[in-house]
Amino acid sequence: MRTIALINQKGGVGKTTTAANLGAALAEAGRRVVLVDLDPQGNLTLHLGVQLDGVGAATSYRVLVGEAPFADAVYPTGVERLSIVPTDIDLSGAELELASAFGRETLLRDAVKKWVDAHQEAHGEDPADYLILDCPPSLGLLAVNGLAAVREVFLAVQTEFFALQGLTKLMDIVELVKSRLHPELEITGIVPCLYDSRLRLAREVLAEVREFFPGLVFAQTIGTNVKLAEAPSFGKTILEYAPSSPGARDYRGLAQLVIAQEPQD
Amino acid sequence: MRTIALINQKGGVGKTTTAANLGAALAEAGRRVVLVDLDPQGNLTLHLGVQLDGVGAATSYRVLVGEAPFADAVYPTGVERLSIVPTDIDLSGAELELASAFGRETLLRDAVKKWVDAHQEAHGEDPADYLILDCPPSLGLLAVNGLAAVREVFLAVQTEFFALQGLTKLMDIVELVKSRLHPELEITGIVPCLYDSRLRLAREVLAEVREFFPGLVFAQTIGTNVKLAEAPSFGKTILEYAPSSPGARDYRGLAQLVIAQEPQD
Ligand SMILES: Nc1ncnc2c1ncn2[C@@H]1O[C@H](COP(=O)(O)OP(=O)(O)OP(=O)(O)O)[C@@H](O)[C@H]1O
Ligand SMILES: Nc1ncnc2c1ncn2[C@@H]1O[C@H](COP(=O)(O)OP(=O)(O)OP(=O)(O)O)[C@@H](O)[C@H]1O
Ligand SMILES: [Mg+2]
Ligand SMILES: [Mg+2]
Repeated sequence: MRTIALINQKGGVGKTTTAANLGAALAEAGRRVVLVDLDPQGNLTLHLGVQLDGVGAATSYRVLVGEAPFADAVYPTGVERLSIVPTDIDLSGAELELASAFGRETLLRDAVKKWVDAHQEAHGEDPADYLILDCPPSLGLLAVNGLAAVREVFLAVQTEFFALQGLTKLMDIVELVKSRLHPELEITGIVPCLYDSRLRLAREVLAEVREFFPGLVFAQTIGTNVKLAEAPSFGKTILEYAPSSPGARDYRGLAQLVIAQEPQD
Repeated sequence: MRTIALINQKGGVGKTTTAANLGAALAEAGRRVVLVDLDPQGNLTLHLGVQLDGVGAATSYRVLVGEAPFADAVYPTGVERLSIVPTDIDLSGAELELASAFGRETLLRDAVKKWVDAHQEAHGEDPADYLILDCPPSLGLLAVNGLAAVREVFLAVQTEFFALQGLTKLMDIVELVKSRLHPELEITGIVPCLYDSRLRLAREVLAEVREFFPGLVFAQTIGTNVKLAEAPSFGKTILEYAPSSPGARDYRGLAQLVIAQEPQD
């Protein structure tokens, strides 16, 4: 099972949109995908139209505080082979609540490991092919939990000026998690989001990002396309809402490049 | 002195762009403006091209941890009547570092009060006409410090679907700060940012925001305009970089509406 955190502390760069639509495109291509909403805003949960069945439902918050096993928090979406661990409003208190918990940085990793081990035990295979985490726009305890729980990091990067400033800080945090919690952690992909090739600024920033991360920036850019911004209001992925739009094409293209990275057994 | 926090936990909605350019437009109109960068990303500091003079410089972080008085952290920008309290990388550790500090929610308020009182004492007037805080895209301790230190809240809202989801949570936090820390706190303005009137989605979301906050949404929308995204890469406000662009016009228009809210003595 590939485990990937979609992260960038810069806000509004396309993390959630990429989690939902890359997840859907990988599922369409036959992969079993579990998405995890680690952002207290709950945008991913809303994007996929997941309604939680009342108080006490298993969510990413309950998994973190140890009140629910990971397996109980995996819900189906309307898309075949695509499921989600949703979040609710309680997650916004988690950072302060867990600040003094024992093993606070690896709560999610431990919960995921139990889920995978139990599934391996019962079925002789991993519970999914991809585990993709949607992180909040900050580098606090939730983001650290996300990084400690995965082996791969994808940065969603908007091709605008502020994008470059935050990248060194992000790499510092990834290095910190790698050296202290998780030696196998690697940045394995940079997704250029909200890209408008007509803008000189966008082309310049993309060129700088490619220089900064040689060989890691996916050739497939995700163009700015209003259908991608409309789809969440219908609780749908772009593949359901506008399957022949440029946004759907871009995310299918990205999924192919992600699949091409898979280790050939 | 009017004190205003620009906040929204949704990322990338135009908080920093509004802090820099509304600040500049108010300064151009003759107001004395102090901006405070409360976001560990430091985008506002970068936007205004402020270079900190080496280790130990007074920053918003040092003010929060009590190592520097507020007055020492107010730096000039290239714009007349516009100054800034910058931030540096240390601020990203502040949330966890201050989690158990005594009076952790009102550190900024107390520092600002000392600055205002001392200035009143020495000069018989407030040190500025406007204090505007740029908040990070989260609702943790930094945002709470911001809310506790001001009497007014402006929400920067991108006219896209996710914008609506976070607003109720934001209002909950404002109410919480109002009831527990600061009874005079009020939401006094909603700034529609990154608005493209050609998009049906944008028009629909704007209409919903106007319904949600009757009478609070500024008539002046801030249109999407690439010059606004380019200006920060030159360390300039839109008024310096492209003074006759639609972006400059929009922020001047907003400043007039903000000035029109001033209490008539
Ligand atoms: N390629 C695109 N074309 C058009 N709109 C997009 C695109 N990608 C994202 N958006 C829109 O831009 C906004 C920001 O995207 P999104 O919410 O995915 O970013 P994020 O990084 O997850 O934000 P946050 O930091 O708040 O979690 C949303 O309103 C989304 O619908
Ligand atoms: N009206 C506009 N037209 C064009 N680009 C804009 C406009 N307003 C903001 N931008 C750009 O959009 C991006 C997001 O804006 P900004 O950084 O101000 O948002 P923010 O809410 O402060 O983000 P964060 O949540 O990360 O602090 C930036 O790259 C900025 O340059
Ligand atoms: Mg998101
Ligand atoms: Mg900002």
